[in-house]
Amino acid sequence: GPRVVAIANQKGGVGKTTTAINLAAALAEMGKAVLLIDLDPQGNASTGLGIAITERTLTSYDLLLDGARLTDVIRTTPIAGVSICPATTDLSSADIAMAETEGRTSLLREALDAATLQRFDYVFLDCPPSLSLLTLNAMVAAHSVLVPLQAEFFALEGLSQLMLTLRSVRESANPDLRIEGVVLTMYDRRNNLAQHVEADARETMGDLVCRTVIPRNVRLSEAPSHAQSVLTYDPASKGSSAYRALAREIIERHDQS
Amino acid sequence: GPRVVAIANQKGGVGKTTTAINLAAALAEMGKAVLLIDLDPQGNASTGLGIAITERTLTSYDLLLDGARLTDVIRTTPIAGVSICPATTDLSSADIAMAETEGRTSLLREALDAATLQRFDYVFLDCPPSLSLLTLNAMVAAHSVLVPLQAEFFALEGLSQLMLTLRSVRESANPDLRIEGVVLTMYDRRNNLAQHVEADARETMGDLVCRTVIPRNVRLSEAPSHAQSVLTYDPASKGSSAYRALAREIIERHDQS
Ligand SMILES: Nc1ncnc2c1ncn2[C@@H]1O[C@H](COP(=O)(O)OP(=O)(O)OP(=O)(O)O)[C@@H](O)[C@H]1O
Ligand SMILES: Nc1ncnc2c1ncn2[C@@H]1O[C@H](COP(=O)(O)OP(=O)(O)OP(=O)(O)O)[C@@H](O)[C@H]1O
Ligand SMILES: [Mg+2]
Ligand SMILES: [Mg+2]
Repeated sequence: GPRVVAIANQKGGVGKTTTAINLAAALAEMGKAVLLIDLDPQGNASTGLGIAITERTLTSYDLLLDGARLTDVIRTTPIAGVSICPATTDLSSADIAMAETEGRTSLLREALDAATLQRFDYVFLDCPPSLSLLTLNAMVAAHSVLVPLQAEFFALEGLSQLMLTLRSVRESANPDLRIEGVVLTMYDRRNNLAQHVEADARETMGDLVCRTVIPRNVRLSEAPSHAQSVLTYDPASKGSSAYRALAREIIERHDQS
Repeated sequence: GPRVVAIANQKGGVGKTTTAINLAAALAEMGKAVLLIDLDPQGNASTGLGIAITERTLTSYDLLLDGARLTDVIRTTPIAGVSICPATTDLSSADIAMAETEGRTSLLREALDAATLQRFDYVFLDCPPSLSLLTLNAMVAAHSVLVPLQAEFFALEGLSQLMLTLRSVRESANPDLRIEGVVLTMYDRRNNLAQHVEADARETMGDLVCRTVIPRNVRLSEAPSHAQSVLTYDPASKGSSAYRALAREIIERHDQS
C-alpha cells in the first residue's frame, strides 16, 4: 500500500499546504500516484487544486464523521496523478463533534480502507495549524510526518512541542510513526535569522532535516490563485526546482526506510 | 473601562502576534496602558514579550478553566505600559475541556472583571489560528475585532468565512461586536499579488481596511528573538513607523466611535 504522510506543524503559515500541493505535483510528474486529503477547515489545498466550493459535495468531514466511503469522497484534480478528498468549512465543527466520539483519534485511520488506497503510491494529509483532534487523527493514521519549518524565530519555538506530541502519539496510538523529515521553507539566504534557524534545526534534528531547502519565491504564492501547482504555473522557477528536488529526496528516503 | 480588541484570523501566520505585541508597544509609547491576553497555546506573544516558560505560573488556561482571578494572572512585561496574561501549551487542551462546559463561549467574558480592568485603556486578545472555542471566547468578550490580513491569495480566501463567524457571534452572543479594522500585513509593494489583494480588500471591505499598511520588514521577525518589540529593537525601522502609525489610527477610530 501507499506511504501515508501527515504534513503537520501547529505554527500557522509555515508552508504546509504549499508543500502538500507542490510536492504531490512533483511526485506525480515522476509518475507516482498521489492522494491528498485536506484536513484543514480553510480548504486551501482544495482551492489550490482548483476544486470549486460547489464541487465539494462529499468531503473529509463526511469521511470522518458521516460514514462516507473513501472511494466516494476521492475525486480527481486538474493535475494528472493527483487526487483529493476536499474540505469545506464544515470541518471546523469536527473537533467538537469528535471530542464526544468513542475512539476519536482513530476515525481517519479506520476510514482509510486499504483496498481503495492500493492504487496510490503516496497519501498526503494536509493538517490545520493546531494540535487539535484533526491533526491527532492525521498522526494516528500516518506512517510518517513531514514538518515544514519556516526559517523564523516563532516557528522554531514550536518545534519541540510538535516533537513531544509525536512522541506521545507514538506511545499511545501509533508505535510506527516516524519523522519523514523537517523541510525548511520560505528560506531567504540573505537573512541572518534564517541562517541561525537552519543551523539550530540541523544541530537539534540532525539528518532529519532535509537537504532540500525551499527558498522564498513569489511564484509559489501566485500559483494557487491560478489553481495550478508551481510546476505548471512557472516550471523554471526556483520554487519548481526546489519541490522537484524535495520529491527526489523523499523517494530516496522512502526507498531506504 | 478599556476597549477590548480581539486580534483574530483563522489563517495561520498572517501577523496576529506580531500586531498584538507591536501595536501594544506603540500604544504604550503614547502613554496608554495595555493588557495583552495570550490565547494561543503556542504562547508566542508571551515569548515575544520576554516571559520565560518558568515564569508562567498562572496562565490564560487558569483564567478560563481553573477559576484563577484576572488580577492574579496579570503580570508586567519588560515594556513599560504593557502587561500580559501569559499562555503555555496547556491551553491546547482548553478547547476539548471547554466543549464539555456550560456557557462555554462566555468563559473569558466572565473572567474579565471590570474592577481589575479599570486601569487599562486597551485589552488585546491574541488568538490562535482557528475558529475554535478559544477564538469564539475572544469574540464574545471583545468590543471589536482587528483582522491582520496577509497580502496573499490563501489569506484573502479566509476573510469571508471570518466575517460569517463574526456575524453569527454578533447574532448569538455579542450584539455590540464591531470590526475595529482590517490591517494589511507583510506587504511588499513590488509584488503584483499584494496589490491585487489590497484592491480586492478595499473593494469588499471599504473603510474597514486601515489606511496604515504594515510592510514586510525583517526587523519585525528579528525583534521577538531579543524579547523586544520592534520599537526598541530598531526604532527607525519601517516596521516601527508602521506600527506607530497604526496606533495613531486606532486611537483616532476609537475616539470617533
Ligand atoms: N516558499 C515560499 N515562498 C513564498 N511564499 C510562500 C512559500 N511557501 C508558502 N508561501 C505562501 O505563504 C503563505 C503561507 O503558506 P501556506 O498557506 O502554504 O502555509 P500553511 O502552513 O499551510 O498555513 P496554515 O497554517 O494557515 O494552514 C501562503 O500565502 C503561501 O502562498
Ligand atoms: N510585517 C512583517 N514583516 C516580516 N515578517 C513578519 C511581519 N509580520 C510578521 N512577521 C513574521 O512572520 C511570521 C508570522 O507572524 P506571526 O507569528 O505574528 O503570525 P500569527 O498570525 O500570529 O501566526 P499564528 O497563526 O501561528 O498565530 C513570524 O515569524 C513573524 O515574525
Ligand atoms: Mg494550510
Ligand atoms: Mg500568533
